[in-house]
Amino acid sequence: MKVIAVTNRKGGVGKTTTAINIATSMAAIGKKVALLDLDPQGNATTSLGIDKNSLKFSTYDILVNNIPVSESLVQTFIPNFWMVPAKPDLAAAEIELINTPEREKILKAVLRAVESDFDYFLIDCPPSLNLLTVNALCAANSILIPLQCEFLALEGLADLMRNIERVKRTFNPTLKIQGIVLTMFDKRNNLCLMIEKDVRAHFKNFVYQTVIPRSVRIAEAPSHGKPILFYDLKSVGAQSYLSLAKEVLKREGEI
Amino acid sequence: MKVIAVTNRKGGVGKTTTAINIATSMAAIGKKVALLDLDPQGNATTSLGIDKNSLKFSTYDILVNNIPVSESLVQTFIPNFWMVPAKPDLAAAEIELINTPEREKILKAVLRAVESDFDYFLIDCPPSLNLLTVNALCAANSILIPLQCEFLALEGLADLMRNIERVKRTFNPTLKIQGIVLTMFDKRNNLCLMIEKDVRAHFKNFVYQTVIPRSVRIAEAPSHGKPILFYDLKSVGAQSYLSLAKEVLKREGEI
Ligand SMILES: Nc1ncnc2c1ncn2[C@@H]1O[C@H](COP(=O)(O)OP(=O)(O)OP(=O)(O)O)[C@@H](O)[C@H]1O
Ligand SMILES: Nc1ncnc2c1ncn2[C@@H]1O[C@H](COP(=O)(O)OP(=O)(O)OP(=O)(O)O)[C@@H](O)[C@H]1O
Ligand SMILES: [Mg+2]
Ligand SMILES: [Mg+2]
Repeated sequence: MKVIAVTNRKGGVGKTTTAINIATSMAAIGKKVALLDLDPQGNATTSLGIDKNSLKFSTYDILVNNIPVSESLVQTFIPNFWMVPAKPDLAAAEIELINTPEREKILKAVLRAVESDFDYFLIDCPPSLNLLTVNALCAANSILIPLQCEFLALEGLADLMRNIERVKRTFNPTLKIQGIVLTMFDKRNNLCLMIEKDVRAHFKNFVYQTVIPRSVRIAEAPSHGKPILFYDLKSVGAQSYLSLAKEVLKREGEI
Repeated sequence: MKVIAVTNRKGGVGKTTTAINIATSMAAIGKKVALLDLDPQGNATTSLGIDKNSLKFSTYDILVNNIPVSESLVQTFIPNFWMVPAKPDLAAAEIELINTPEREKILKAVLRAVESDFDYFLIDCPPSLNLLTVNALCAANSILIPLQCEFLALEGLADLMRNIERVKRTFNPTLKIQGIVLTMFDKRNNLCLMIEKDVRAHFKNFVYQTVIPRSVRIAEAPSHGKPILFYDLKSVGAQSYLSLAKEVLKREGEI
């Protein structure tokens, strides 16, 4: 099983949208995929049409109450695609885990139990570098970074890379960058084009060729409880996520 | 002095942009204003052209090292407008304050010292409901909530309101909602119009009349280290923030 953390401390850059649509694309071509919602907001859970009030267990339970991952997994309406959903109680996990020994490695330890059940296990991270996110970075084999082509988002990238290096040195020496994906891209906007040039010059092959355009259809999909691939497969947004998933699988040596 | 926390757990909804531009507008009409950057990303600090490497003190120091606010304030290039800047070290404050007595009221206590120095003291919150944000909610007289007109942003609002009620009951009984401002608004987009209708129907007079349009000029301004009001005063973005600041002051009984 390969664990990929989708993360970026900057808010609203497309982490949840990217995690859901890459997972869906992988499931569509036959990979067995799980997605763990590590954000107390639970946007990934809602975007897949899962009712938070009907859940027996959620991410909080696997981190704090020792409930096995297998018991908290729910199947999405998409074949091959399972999910560990998040409820608002996850917000309390941070404070409750602070004094636990090896607090950074809790998620890594619990995911061992499902090591042979999935091909890919994605983690949708909250917009922070808190203990929850550090748990994701320790459990992950690689990191996928959605980046909005805006000045403030770019500023955070350098910070994020420094923090990733720190986690790599201290906790997870084999951690690698799977890639950086440019999201909400508007090719008519000079700022976007300028930032794309900067990022490709600086981060070279880390940056995927595929760019995700800004698209209203993508923003509409969550209100229907579906990933864009199911909401409007022919849309430019859906097609760009399919092409991104192929690039991710290529880097993993799968195709 | 009136303390206003600009907050919303959802990421990328325009918290920093709103905090900076309301503060700038208030300073422009002669109010003495301070803005505290409570986000380890330090986007408010960068957007005002402040060099993080040249700072003697920052938000971390007033929370963890008992440095007085007056010593960490720096003047921005805008008259009447001061700032407590943030550096990346602020990320460590959360874990270091967890075991402090009355950990939620640290910010409230330190701000007392400047009670008579400013008319308004704004706080730009990170995209989370962590201890830093709870400190802001305890120190604040009122809360200003930027809201993007997107489905996922709307979902978080109900959660946010529940958490505000909880802080109000437990720590800060006089806390009130100053208002909800719709940001990045695109009137050609049906989803936006639909959400606006929902929000106004549900939150009634809490929602400001002024709406902030999506505008490339607003997104460009931070890379020049200036608020939109100084970067392009005639732009629609700048004018809408001026009108929003007037609404805020009206609700405070100032005009
Ligand atoms: N390519 C796109 N085009 C248009 N809208 C998009 C696109 N990608 C995401 N969105 C919308 O932008 C908003 C932010 O995206 P999303 O929630 O995925 O970001 P995030 O990084 O997960 O946010 P957070 O930091 O709050 O977790 C959402 O309302 C989403 O529907
Ligand atoms: N009205 C607007 N039109 C276009 N772009 C905007 C607008 N307001 C903000 N932006 C841009 O959108 C991005 C998000 O805004 P901002 O950083 O202010 O949000 P935030 O809520 O503070 O984010 P975070 O959750 O990361 O703290 C920034 O790149 C900003 O420049
Ligand atoms: Mg998200
Ligand atoms: Mg911000």
